[in-house]
Amino acid sequence: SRLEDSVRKTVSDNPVVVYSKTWCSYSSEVKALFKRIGVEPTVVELDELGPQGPQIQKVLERLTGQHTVPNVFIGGKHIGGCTDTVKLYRQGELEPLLAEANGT
Amino acid sequence: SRLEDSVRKTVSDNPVVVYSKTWCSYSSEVKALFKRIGVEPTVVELDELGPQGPQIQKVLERLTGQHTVPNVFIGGKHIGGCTDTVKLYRQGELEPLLAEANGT
Ligand SMILES: N[C@@H](CCC(=O)N[C@@H](CS)C(=O)NCC(=O)O)C(=O)O
Ligand SMILES: N[C@@H](CCC(=O)N[C@@H](CS)C(=O)NCC(=O)O)C(=O)O
Ligand code: FES
Repeated sequence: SRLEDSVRKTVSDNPVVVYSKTWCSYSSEVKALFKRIGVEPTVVELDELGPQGPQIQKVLERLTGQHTVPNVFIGGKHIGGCTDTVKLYRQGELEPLLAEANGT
Repeated sequence: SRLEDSVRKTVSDNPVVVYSKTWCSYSSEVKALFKRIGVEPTVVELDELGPQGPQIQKVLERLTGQHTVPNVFIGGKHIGGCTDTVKLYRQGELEPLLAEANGT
């Protein structure tokens, strides 16, 4: 679908993408983590898109099997949610993914 | 109001009360903390009460100044949200509050 194509394009055109909701603390936490390590993700606030928000969430669920927020992609790859991203960071595995996504 | 009276009654009649939303991870985290330390809070899931949910949230905002979830009370006293409760626990200050609330 048109919406699916646009989600695929967002995810492949940007090194780091976070699908979020403005009032969700887990979404805020993952955005804050990226900020702390000097990364500026592309953030899509699903609750600010009107009816497209839930539609994009359905597309994300089809593409990733994950209906929850935050939904994180790095270098076009689906990473998961907040706990997944924080775990990768703690294990030292987030930085290499970010470096690869930024082509460095 | 009638609703305000019922919230005041819930909070004073039960040693530990958590106003929560079922799909919110911060609400889940604070419920899990209580479970880990063997406490069974009275949980009110605001998203399962139909139109009363947002009305109770407004009452909580009037009574506590806090419109967010989770909203935690111990021994009739307003504690705050997830980060506040976890902080008290880490500082060893949660247990004394719980003991006092349970009259032990
Ligand atoms: N472990 C996941 C939890 C994600 C999660 O449960 N997100 C909640 C908001 S905090 C959500 O999207 N809930 C909607 C639902 O469960 O339908 C993570 O760290 O991202
Ligand atoms: N630091 C607070 C954060 C509470 C918070 O922002 N809760 C969010 C859900 S995770 C909320 O109720 N958002 C609704 C809003 O901001 O209007 C806590 O630890 O409880
Ligand atoms: S909605 Fe509460 S942590 Fe996401």
